[in-house]
Amino acid sequence: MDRFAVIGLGRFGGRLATNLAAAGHEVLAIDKDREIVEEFSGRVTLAVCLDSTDEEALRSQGVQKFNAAVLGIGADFEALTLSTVILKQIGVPRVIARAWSPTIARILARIGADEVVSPEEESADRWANRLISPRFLNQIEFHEGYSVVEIESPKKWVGQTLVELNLRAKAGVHVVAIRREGAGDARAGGPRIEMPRPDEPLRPSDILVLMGRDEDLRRLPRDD
Amino acid sequence: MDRFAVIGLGRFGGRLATNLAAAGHEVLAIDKDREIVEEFSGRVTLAVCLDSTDEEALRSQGVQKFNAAVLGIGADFEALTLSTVILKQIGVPRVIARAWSPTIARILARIGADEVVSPEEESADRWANRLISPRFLNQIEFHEGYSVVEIESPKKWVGQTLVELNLRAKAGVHVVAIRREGAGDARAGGPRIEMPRPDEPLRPSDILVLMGRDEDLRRLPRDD
Ligand SMILES: Nc1ncnc2c1ncn2[C@@H]1O[C@H](COP(=O)(O)OP(=O)(O)OP(=O)(O)O)[C@@H](O)[C@H]1O
Ligand SMILES: Nc1ncnc2c1ncn2[C@@H]1O[C@H](COP(=O)(O)OP(=O)(O)OP(=O)(O)O)[C@@H](O)[C@H]1O
Repeated sequence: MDRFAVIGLGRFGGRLATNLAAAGHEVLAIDKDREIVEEFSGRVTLAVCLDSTDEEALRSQGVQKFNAAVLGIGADFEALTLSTVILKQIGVPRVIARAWSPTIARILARIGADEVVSPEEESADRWANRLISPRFLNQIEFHEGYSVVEIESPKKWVGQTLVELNLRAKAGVHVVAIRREGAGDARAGGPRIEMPRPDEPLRPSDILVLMGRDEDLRRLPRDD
Repeated sequence: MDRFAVIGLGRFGGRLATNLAAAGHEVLAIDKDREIVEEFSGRVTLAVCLDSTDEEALRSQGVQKFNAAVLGIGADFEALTLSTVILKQIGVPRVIARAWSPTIARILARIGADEVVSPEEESADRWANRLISPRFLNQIEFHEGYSVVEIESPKKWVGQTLVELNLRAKAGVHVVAIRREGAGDARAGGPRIEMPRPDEPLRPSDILVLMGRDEDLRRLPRDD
């Protein structure tokens, strides 16, 4: 179980603190606004009202023994930069700071932030991918131009077996798994993941998990 | 090639417009601020200065024939909601609107936005996952508790073959692929993705792409 400090409980910091606590980790949630701190007191290990530019106050909370500290302070550039420097000087091994402009992102990196979060840019990147490849229900990209994607079974593949389709030779993609409707196990609520059997015909509701080069994945047949 | 309208070229909209255009799609970038429009005129198909609450102006740009319109307007709630309604009434099939509060997100959905983007929350969800599972270099989650992840080859697996490791039986995970340093092909700059050969020993620098249930993936051996 890891220990995290989240400073600044706006939409980014607040949600992060909540998610980490829900996953069972120890979370110290910090904000200078008392009302906000009170909202979090049920949901995290400890919610504390303090100003993160107060080095003594941070030390007294023991943040130097935490795995990581995340700064979700918005608007107050001086508080954000000073808090970043203080946390590194106290000895927090990993300090992640949320930036609200590219210039601020560069400054944070230079003054010691281990990682910088840029929610608008990160979100734009993902939504661009969703718009560019709408037929991929899900996609994980690897750096060298390979991805794992999920697609609905194209109509012209339904009824054929994987041996007949021979996707590796013909389409350059590898079938990792199939999500199939059916007598799922009790703990999974819906379709179950199966390792593909080469001689079983594909069904219309099958969702295929494929991996291959991005350019080969983009060439897969479309029904739309 | 798809056609997109992006209205509001702040950090979110601006980056989205740039990404879509870089991917080869037709992008109409719109902002009411003339200086901002000029910054984009080299990078997108067409950059136009107009106010998105002006229905006539939008119609004259032909947005009704676009695949999707994305609203990246910040701060001006009335402009955002009115623009959303106008775009749907004009007949744009897919309108994606960026919200800056949970309440605004709910309003947008109710007045017709097909999708709502919440960058801070989306970013917090991903960073929580990165903090919770740091050893996964990459992760794609499926709904029923399965994921595909990348991990560095654990020390105790190095030198063993996949047949010897028998991960499916012993660890409940399926090896999808291996990223291996080596004589990569010319177009990939770095490690290449290979389909695993059952009788080849794992090397220390191998990165394994695995799939399985989340609880099995979490139990994989750790070197730290
Ligand atoms: N020095 C500080 N110490 C502790 N908390 C701080 C400090 N400065 C700001 N905060 C808190 O950080 C939180 C987030 O800041 P703010 O609301 O300005 O940012 P935001 O950009 O709107 O955040 P988000 O986009 O994540 O909603 C606020 O609750 C604020 O009280
Ligand atoms: N009615 C409108 N029509 C066209 N553009 C608009 C309209 N209202 C606002 N914009 C533009 O939307 C852009 C983004 O708005 P703003 O900068 O207020 O949001 P933001 O929340 O800071 O955006 P981001 O977080 O994406 O940087 C601005 O460039 C602004 O000129």
